[in-house]
Amino acid sequence: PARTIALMNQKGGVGKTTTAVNLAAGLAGLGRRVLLIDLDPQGHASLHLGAKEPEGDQPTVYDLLLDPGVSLAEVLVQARPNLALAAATTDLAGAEPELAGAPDKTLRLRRAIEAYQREQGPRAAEFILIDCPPSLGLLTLNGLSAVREVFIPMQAHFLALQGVGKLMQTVSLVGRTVNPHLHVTGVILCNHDASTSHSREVVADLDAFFTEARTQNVPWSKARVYRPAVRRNVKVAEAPSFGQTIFEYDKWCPGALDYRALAEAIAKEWDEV
Amino acid sequence: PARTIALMNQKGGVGKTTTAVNLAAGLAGLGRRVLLIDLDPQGHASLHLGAKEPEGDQPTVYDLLLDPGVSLAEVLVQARPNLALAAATTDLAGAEPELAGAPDKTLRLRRAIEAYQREQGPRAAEFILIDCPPSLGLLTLNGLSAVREVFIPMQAHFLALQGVGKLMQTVSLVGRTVNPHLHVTGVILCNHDASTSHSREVVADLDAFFTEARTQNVPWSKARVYRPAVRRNVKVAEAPSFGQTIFEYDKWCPGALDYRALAEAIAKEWDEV
Ligand SMILES: Nc1ncnc2c1ncn2[C@@H]1O[C@H](COP(=O)(O)OP(=O)(O)OP(=O)(O)O)[C@@H](O)[C@H]1O
Ligand SMILES: Nc1ncnc2c1ncn2[C@@H]1O[C@H](COP(=O)(O)OP(=O)(O)OP(=O)(O)O)[C@@H](O)[C@H]1O
Ligand SMILES: [Mg+2]
Ligand SMILES: [Mg+2]
Repeated sequence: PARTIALMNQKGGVGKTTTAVNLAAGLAGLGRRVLLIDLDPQGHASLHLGAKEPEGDQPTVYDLLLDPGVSLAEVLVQARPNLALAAATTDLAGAEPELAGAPDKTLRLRRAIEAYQREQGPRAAEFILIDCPPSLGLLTLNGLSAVREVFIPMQAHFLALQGVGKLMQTVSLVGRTVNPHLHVTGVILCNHDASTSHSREVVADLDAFFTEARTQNVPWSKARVYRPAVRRNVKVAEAPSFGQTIFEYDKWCPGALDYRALAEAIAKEWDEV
Repeated sequence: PARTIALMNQKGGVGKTTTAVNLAAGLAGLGRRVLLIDLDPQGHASLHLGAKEPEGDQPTVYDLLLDPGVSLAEVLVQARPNLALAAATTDLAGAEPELAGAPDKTLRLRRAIEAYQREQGPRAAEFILIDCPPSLGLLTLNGLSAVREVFIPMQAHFLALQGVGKLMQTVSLVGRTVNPHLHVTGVILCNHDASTSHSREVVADLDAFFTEARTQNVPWSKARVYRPAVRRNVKVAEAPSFGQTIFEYDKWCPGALDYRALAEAIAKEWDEV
């Protein structure tokens, strides 16, 4: 089976897309088969990879969610070796209102992924990463209903901690209703400046929060803050302007070292399961 | 009349709240009367100022928008000398669905501010700053319909430029429909790292964009990138965890110098009008 992961945080600009793209690329670089699904109408994951605007009648994630006749295989484009991308365009913004009345409105993506994995058989993707938009709406709910694991990209700032409670509530809700497998596996620290006592304090708060959760019956009881934190590194912000992953842009810069280390840790965990 | 400014950017985590709070505090510190209106259900502006949770039946921005019997005067609390705050709480998240059917749904805040300024007469606020949520929904539309000027806090990153087009479209739409006075006055660069060629390129792109707009009939034809950019400075991120403005937290740090310089520029522009 595949390791299925939603990169989720309703707070904006915290590193979801940067992490989704660079972890997907890191895993692909280790020779693993990876699917990256862009669930954000901003389409930044697609932009980050330099994916061309879908032409003419190329279906996108919008079509996948709204049209039961469209399969995930038709939506996927080969973005890199080992890395297939389901691209998002601005029409995806129409999905939430249009799906609002449907009884299976949060399950569209899950059904599409399950059908795809069945038809792929042994050639199926090993890792499926979903880049969520900065909201707790229907698109994010489709992402959460389709995966087993949530990774929370965030920055070690005081105001960033404020949103985590609400995020956890949403994960609980989806877990209790449509997806009993769903759990939070960890936090990925993005744009991290380890030199300040402020960020060290925020990280310590997060570590303590997860330690205390170990004895509770909650979907984050086995969660932790992943190491390494991804250091703040302007190369990471520059790469998307060239349509490149951090590894293509500057393979040995701190951001690339950190994302590669995280990809290795994520692959290793899965191998040992 | 007052200088009325919405800090707006649908992209999350770009510095809207940090800028709203620290500009408001900077102006108050210059002896000007300032109102700060928190339009974000996250309530971060209120949190940043260390405002207590509103007690019992203290009305908040939610009540102001939904209940015509509630006036802005009843909602305001004196957060600092010269600085009155209209606080937001999570119930404000209910405002968008609840207002959806009302014919004047984008004008609620404007009406409340106009009534307040009329009843205050000569004691009225000189500067009204509105902290918008990271979206282009009904709350932001209330903010845009209530002011003359939009300031766009943003970071000098490639992905940040992608959202500006959509933001400008929304300003145009509000300008053509309910608020012909509305215009974009400027961009405030937040969390700025001037040492990288990437950020210099993004700033150059923005400067060029505004220069070209000068001859166009658009709501940003007199807009510019404000200087100074607010430098990345961990003190700026630490201050809210103590419920303090940057001036209270560390009056001479780079973040405080930059926000004070901006506040002085904003006050001076207004005096010279
Ligand atoms: N390690 C890093 N070093 C420098 N810049 C970074 C780093 N990580 C992310 N950034 C920059 O921070 C900004 C926000 O990142 P990103 O777009 O990945 O966040 P997001 O959570 O996906 O945002 P949204 O909520 O809009 O989807 C981008 O400009 C990105 O390039
Ligand atoms: N100059 C700066 N130096 C360091 N950190 C900063 C600076 N400006 C803002 N930050 C930090 O960046 C984060 C995002 O800022 P802020 O909350 O003001 O953004 P926002 O646009 O209001 O976010 P939202 O979209 O969630 O309302 C906060 O943790 C803040 O403390
Ligand atoms: Mg994103
Ligand atoms: Mg804010």
